[in-house]
Amino acid sequence: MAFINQKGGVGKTTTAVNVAAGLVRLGQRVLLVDLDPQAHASLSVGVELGPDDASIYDVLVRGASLYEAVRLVDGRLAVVPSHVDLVAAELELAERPRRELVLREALGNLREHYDFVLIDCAPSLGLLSVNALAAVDEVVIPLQPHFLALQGFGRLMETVTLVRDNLQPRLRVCGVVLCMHERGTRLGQEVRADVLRFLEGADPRDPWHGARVFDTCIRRNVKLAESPSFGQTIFQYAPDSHGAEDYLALAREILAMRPAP
Amino acid sequence: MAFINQKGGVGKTTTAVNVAAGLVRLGQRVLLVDLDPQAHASLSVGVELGPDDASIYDVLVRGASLYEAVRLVDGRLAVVPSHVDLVAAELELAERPRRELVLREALGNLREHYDFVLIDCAPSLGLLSVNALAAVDEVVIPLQPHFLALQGFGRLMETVTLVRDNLQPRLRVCGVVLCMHERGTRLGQEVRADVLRFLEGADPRDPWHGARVFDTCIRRNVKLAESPSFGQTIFQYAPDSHGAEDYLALAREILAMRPAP
Ligand SMILES: Nc1ncnc2c1ncn2[C@@H]1O[C@H](COP(=O)(O)OP(=O)(O)OP(=O)(O)O)[C@@H](O)[C@H]1O
Ligand SMILES: Nc1ncnc2c1ncn2[C@@H]1O[C@H](COP(=O)(O)OP(=O)(O)OP(=O)(O)O)[C@@H](O)[C@H]1O
Ligand SMILES: [Mg+2]
Ligand SMILES: [Mg+2]
Repeated sequence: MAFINQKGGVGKTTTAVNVAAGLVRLGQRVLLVDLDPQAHASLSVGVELGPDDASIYDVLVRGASLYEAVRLVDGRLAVVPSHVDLVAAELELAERPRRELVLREALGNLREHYDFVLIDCAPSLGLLSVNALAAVDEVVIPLQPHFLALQGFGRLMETVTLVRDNLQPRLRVCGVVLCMHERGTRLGQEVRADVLRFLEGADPRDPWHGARVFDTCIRRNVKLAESPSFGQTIFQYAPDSHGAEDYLALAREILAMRPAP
Repeated sequence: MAFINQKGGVGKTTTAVNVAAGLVRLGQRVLLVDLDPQAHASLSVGVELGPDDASIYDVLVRGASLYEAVRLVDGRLAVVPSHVDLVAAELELAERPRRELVLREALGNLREHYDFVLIDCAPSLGLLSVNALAAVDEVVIPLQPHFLALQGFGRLMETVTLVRDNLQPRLRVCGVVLCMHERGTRLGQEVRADVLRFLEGADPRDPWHGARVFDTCIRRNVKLAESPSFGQTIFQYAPDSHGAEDYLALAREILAMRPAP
């Protein structure tokens, strides 16, 4: 499940981390992959790499096994951390055959050990993000309900369609989650309505056909901005906060979308 | 003056656009250059390019003159718009000699026609952002006072130092502006204190020596998020709002930093 949006600062990392932690609390086996050279997901769960520690960079570029990079945080959440070295990855992978499938192949059969594999993407639609899309079945789009955040939506859908058509036929957008949502504002309501209208207008062959706007909107809550500074998920840092409440509800909603095994 | 921060969604575009518009209202001649392929600054001032219109892409990659691309908005604000084609620019410029100076050379003597040239950067420290840093004398860093936003600060300072040492000896950080500032929160105060402490610890040879945290903090104001949807600056859209008040105060503060001619 890829958490992707090329617009910066819309809540991808906060959502990937706290949905992962929420799903763990709902009894799921979860792997969180940090695919951003800025490594904010890794920071947000308290992972800091030493010089000999393996990161997703070593896995993708140096051929390290994913098993070497995985670590456990917050009890039972498995994380593949990132590192600033990943900044060079797109250039280093550019010449490689099947360069869009490096992540999918690295994940390989590790996927069978987990109920959910969540990937936190950087604010870009470059080669790393394409790798994320090619490696998953489902896309979740965190969206700050602002005008500028909507602007890139079309281009994001084009990219998803390209990957679905050429690399990953099972890829579909499962939903959009409104983050940092200010319910009272007209802008929030207008953007939400625009997204609904767009999704409802989907052609059956579009990869966002059947995608929904999640009922759970994540309210603005300063606890969500504070918890990364303690290297903790919202459930560790402020379990009674609105942030924890909203992300647990979203995790439930995502879990409910899974067909029963 | 480059508005730069590799962290996404911290207020670079909102600040570049509304400081530009504020300076125009203070009688300054201002050129705003949109250097983001997502073209949000262009959108925010109501510029949409037709197939024959010149953008910053044509200037940097196709050798078009900057004069062909400039247009006036909001009365007297000159803008060089961006276009999604710019996404390819870093690759296309990579092999060119003096590839970090393409923007500086394109700006050439156009700079003499303006009191201020403001550049809105994408959330990245790649070749385009390096071009911005090599083309200006001053750097303004919009910062959302959150933990994750602080994390990239060190790397941003390294990049500024590299450009100052190798490409643009006059480059200096003139200040940090706190955007989307929630004054009452402890996180906001702590991050502000961290930034102040960092700046005060500057060595005389650091390019951020003498940089300040602007007294003006930009408060969260939904009008600032709404105005781009009308293609208007905050002064056109909601001149009596807190957003307009704060950005005019910031423009005044920036103007006051200029030595008298
Ligand atoms: N619901 C919320 N309430 C308050 N703060 C939030 C909320 N969601 C996210 N934040 C904060 O807003 C900032 C941006 O969020 P986040 O880093 O998750 O976005 P992102 O899309 O991953 O950004 P990037 O594009 O840089 O990867 C962070 O400082 C985060 O702590
Ligand atoms: N003070 C504010 N109050 C309310 N909304 C704001 C404020 N400043 C910016 N915004 C909104 O927050 C979002 C992010 O701001 P903006 O686009 O200016 O950041 P950015 O750093 O340029 O992002 P990017 O990294 O994607 O270029 C936008 O939707 C913008 O309209
Ligand atoms: Mg992120
Ligand atoms: Mg911007």
